[in-house]
Amino acid sequence: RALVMAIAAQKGGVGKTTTTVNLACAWAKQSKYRILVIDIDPQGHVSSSLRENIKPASSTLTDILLAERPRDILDAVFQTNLPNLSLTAADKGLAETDAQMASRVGREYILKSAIANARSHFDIILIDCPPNLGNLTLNALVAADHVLVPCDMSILAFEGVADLLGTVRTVNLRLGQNLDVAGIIRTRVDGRTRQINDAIGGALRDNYGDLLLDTIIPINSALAKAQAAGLSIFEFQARSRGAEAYLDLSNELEGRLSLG
Amino acid sequence: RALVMAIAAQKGGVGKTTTTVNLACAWAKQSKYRILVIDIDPQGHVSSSLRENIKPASSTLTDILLAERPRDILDAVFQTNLPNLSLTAADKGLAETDAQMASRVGREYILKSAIANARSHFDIILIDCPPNLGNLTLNALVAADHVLVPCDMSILAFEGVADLLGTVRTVNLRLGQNLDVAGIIRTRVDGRTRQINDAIGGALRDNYGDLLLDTIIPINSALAKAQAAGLSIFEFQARSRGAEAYLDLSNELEGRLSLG
Ligand SMILES: Nc1ncnc2c1ncn2[C@@H]1O[C@H](COP(=O)(O)OP(=O)(O)OP(=O)(O)O)[C@@H](O)[C@H]1O
Ligand SMILES: Nc1ncnc2c1ncn2[C@@H]1O[C@H](COP(=O)(O)OP(=O)(O)OP(=O)(O)O)[C@@H](O)[C@H]1O
Ligand SMILES: [Mg+2]
Ligand SMILES: [Mg+2]
Repeated sequence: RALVMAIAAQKGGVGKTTTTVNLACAWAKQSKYRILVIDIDPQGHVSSSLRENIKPASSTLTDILLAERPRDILDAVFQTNLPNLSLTAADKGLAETDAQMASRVGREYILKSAIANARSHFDIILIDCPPNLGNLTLNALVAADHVLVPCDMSILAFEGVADLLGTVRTVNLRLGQNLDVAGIIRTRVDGRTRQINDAIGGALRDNYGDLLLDTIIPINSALAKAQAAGLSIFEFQARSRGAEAYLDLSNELEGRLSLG
Repeated sequence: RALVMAIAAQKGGVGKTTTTVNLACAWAKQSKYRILVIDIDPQGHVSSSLRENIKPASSTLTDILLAERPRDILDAVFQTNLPNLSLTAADKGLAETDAQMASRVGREYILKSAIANARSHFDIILIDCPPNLGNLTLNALVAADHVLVPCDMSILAFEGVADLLGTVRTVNLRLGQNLDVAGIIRTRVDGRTRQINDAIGGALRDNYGDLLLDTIIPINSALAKAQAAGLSIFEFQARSRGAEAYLDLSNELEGRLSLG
């Protein structure tokens, strides 16, 4: 049965998609796990980030989430050119879907039931979330066993972590879930801005203790260039600091989540 | 009657808030205009960015937007410590408000009517939007005369510009508006990544021609540090490249929008 992890943060541009994509690729290339990435962000940036490896799927996430009767997410899944890596197709219609889900009974559980069968086809399922705490992120949090929270070295991202963890508590309390925080990952860390790195890093450590992961993702233009090229960092520049950092993250999380 | 401009981009973290705040401060400090910034993003980052200058207001934007009868936005406005600059208070409740507006008749026009009176109290009204094209951004676009679109040097931000301009066309066609694109502003430009700067900048020029503003906002840690300190860039480090760039932007827009 797959481990399901949402990658969520309210703040825009902190590296949710970059983290989801490169963590998925780090695990997929080690050939230990079959990985599925669900892109529940209407912007469809998982597909953009890997556009050299994209194939069509027969259905969209919207078809699955708004169906009258429960549907299997596998209809919206395609296998990429990369070994062990499958994705859901980009779906801009998800913006409308967020609104249309609002009035459905049990709207928070739709994704969870849609992935029930997929959990026996994959070892790890990652869910890339949009930069807000709406119905799509809510569905991801309810469907997931764990949530990974990227946070960059800004006061705004730091404040957003508290909001997200508040939502996690609410999901567990009101919806009877058992969502665990896999960790908070420091992203886009610029080695030259030491004062703000220490300030934000220190505040994260003081407030969240062990939830703060040891791995730090440095600012590395190779990561942005790989995304622009539509390739995983391991295809684009395997020897880059960005590639090594995401490999380290995959190892640290394997330990924490008792994977494999 | 005030000029009303929304600052909108679907992509997260491209500098919407940084642009809104520093453009507002650039104009306010020249003492030519009375500026109001409406923060319609549930994250409330305008207030976070200027938290050394914040005061309380008697109502929230949610109170205004969800009221039974039309209400005056001035009830949610406070004057900051900075001359000529007023803001709406941060309002995390806006996330729920987005959803609750969905079923209202004429939901896209609520903000527009709420600012009708405020337009005679200010010269320029700026609206900071969340990173999505939901009801809050829609209200901002309908309330506004112009929209400014920040775009950073990433393929994902570049793709988001097309989506936003599509929404602008839809707003004008279906809702009978006359929303004009004030310009697309290149943000967070790292002088060292010349290849991607030329690629994205070139693609923006090819696709959007004159809509692309001449002013470029460089990556400048002073901007992030000012935000962390809760001060405008002009208070924090007036001689920084970031301050000069936002001053240039205010001048370029004055020309384009025939202000003053
Ligand atoms: N460590 C890094 N070094 C350099 N660039 C990075 C790094 N992490 C992310 N980026 C770049 O920063 C931008 C934002 O990253 P990304 O899109 O992954 O964030 P996000 O949180 O998914 O954004 P959104 O909130 O819009 O979904 C992208 O252009 C990406 O290529
Ligand atoms: N030119 C710049 N130089 C350095 N840092 C910048 C610059 N512009 C923005 N930043 C920083 O980048 C981060 C993202 O900027 P900002 O919050 O303004 O983007 P946004 O589009 O409003 O994000 P969101 O989509 O979450 O609303 C912030 O931490 C900000 O301080
Ligand atoms: Mg993303
Ligand atoms: Mg913002």
